[in-house]
Amino acid sequence: MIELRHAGKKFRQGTRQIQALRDVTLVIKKGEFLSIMGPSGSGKSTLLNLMGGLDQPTEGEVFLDGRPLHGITDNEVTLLRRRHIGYVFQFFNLLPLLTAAENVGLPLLLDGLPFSQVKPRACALLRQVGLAERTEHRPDQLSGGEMQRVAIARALIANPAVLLADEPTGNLDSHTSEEIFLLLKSLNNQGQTIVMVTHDPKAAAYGSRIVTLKDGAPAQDISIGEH
Amino acid sequence: MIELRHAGKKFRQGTRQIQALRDVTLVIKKGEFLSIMGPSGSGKSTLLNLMGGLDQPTEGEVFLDGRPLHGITDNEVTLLRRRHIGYVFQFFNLLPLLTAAENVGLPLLLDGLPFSQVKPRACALLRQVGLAERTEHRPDQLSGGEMQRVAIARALIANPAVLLADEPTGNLDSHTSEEIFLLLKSLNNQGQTIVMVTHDPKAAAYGSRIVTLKDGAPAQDISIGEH
Ligand SMILES: Nc1ncnc2c1ncn2[C@@H]1O[C@H](COP(=O)(O)OP(=O)(O)OP(=O)(O)O)[C@@H](O)[C@H]1O
Ligand SMILES: Nc1ncnc2c1ncn2[C@@H]1O[C@H](COP(=O)(O)OP(=O)(O)OP(=O)(O)O)[C@@H](O)[C@H]1O
Ligand SMILES: [Mg+2]
Ligand SMILES: [Mg+2]
Repeated sequence: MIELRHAGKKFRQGTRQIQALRDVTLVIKKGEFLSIMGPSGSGKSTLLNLMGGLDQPTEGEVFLDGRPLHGITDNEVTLLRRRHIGYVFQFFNLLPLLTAAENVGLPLLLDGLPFSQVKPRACALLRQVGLAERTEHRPDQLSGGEMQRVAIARALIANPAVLLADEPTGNLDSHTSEEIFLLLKSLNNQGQTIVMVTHDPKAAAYGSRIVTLKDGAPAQDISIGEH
Repeated sequence: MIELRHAGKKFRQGTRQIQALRDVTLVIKKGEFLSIMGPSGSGKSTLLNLMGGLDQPTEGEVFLDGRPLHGITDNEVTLLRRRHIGYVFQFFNLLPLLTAAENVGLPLLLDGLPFSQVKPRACALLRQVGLAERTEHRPDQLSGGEMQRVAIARALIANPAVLLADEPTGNLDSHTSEEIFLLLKSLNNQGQTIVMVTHDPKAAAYGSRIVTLKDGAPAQDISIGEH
């Protein structure tokens, strides 16, 4: 489903080079629920961005369903991404002038569906993440954890083949987090492939596998029982 | 030090009213280390904003060192705030065109000190939060947890009487979080008053008292041993 071969990412900073990711070789099978953990700055968001085609590797290769994500045009990446990937950004990236329902519905609106057809599905997803009462709020009228849940609902609305989630519960209390993990677990049971970056060991326990990064490279790769 | 008397906050949303905070009466003594916990949307950020004069109550009163924060002009609030309060926002609010060191030094620069005098102190604080190697990076060249730590350092640079921190470790792994809590604990031991919103029970254990909000009102107020 997603494959990286000796993928790396260098950033230039002034006169220095920062090797954010180094030599990552990783295969994520269809239906897997992978958690990526590791210290702050260890390369987790960078890795997720490469998987989602949001950034290009500076070394090595990245494939989505056998098709290369590296070295293709922006337009090609955008099309692949919209059809296949739901992305929850570490800082949500909601559009400030749209309501929660409009933000959630955006991927389908961009695909040409009318809002009258999209809104019921957007509201159903918002209900699933506990925000039935907040559908008409704009981002500046929402709490941090409410914005985060809007972003999660938005990532799910187009039934993407892969869900990539960067710290989806960083702003949520343990009770609300648990509701989100149960939702993700049930989606995974129905076949949804999920890659989740998290700092929360309890979160990682919901998945089937944990990869831990250290200084830009995988240091540990553990499969969790019960298959 | 900080006192709220029957303080409340209503938001208008379309035709509805949202009572984000209701009837909060609370005293925070000098030198206290208070944690505020509660579910997503329970009013924690709203409460912290009232304490820091970033928002005005719609009912009741808020005092900082005996002086009212409610019902005074914006200029008066800004002056009080700059002299007395260090604020870590839930979403950092760093200036994108400034480096980490410049962002940290900003409160002192705004007070008229030259950067040549400010920079050594800013870099020392960045070292304390583990970012000695990131002083010249701009926010878009930093990871989520690195941006969060820059915001923490910025809140501390002017030696404020009160530190108000909204989820200061939401984007940090447990090891880095622990380093931040030990830093806050040692500042508190030296007399720093701290009010911290957190979802992390381990975090709350570093303080001397935990107030838990539920639907906009304090539901529990527990003092933790060892004084
Ligand atoms: N400008 C606004 N207009 C309408 N409702 C608002 C506004 N700002 C906040 N709210 C609502 O007030 C409630 C409290 O918000 P607040 O940001 O204080 O919650 P919180 O406890 O910090 O949540 P979180 O843990 O998710 O950050 C939320 O339900 C939110 O939807
Ligand atoms: N554009 C950039 N220029 C220079 N360095 C960068 C850039 N973007 C990221 N970095 C650096 O690359 C490293 C990895 O960043 P990344 O965002 O992947 O970390 P992370 O594991 O997601 O951290 P966190 O848990 O704090 O979110 C960080 O040390 C960061 O400073
Ligand atoms: Mg990150
Ligand atoms: Mg909040």
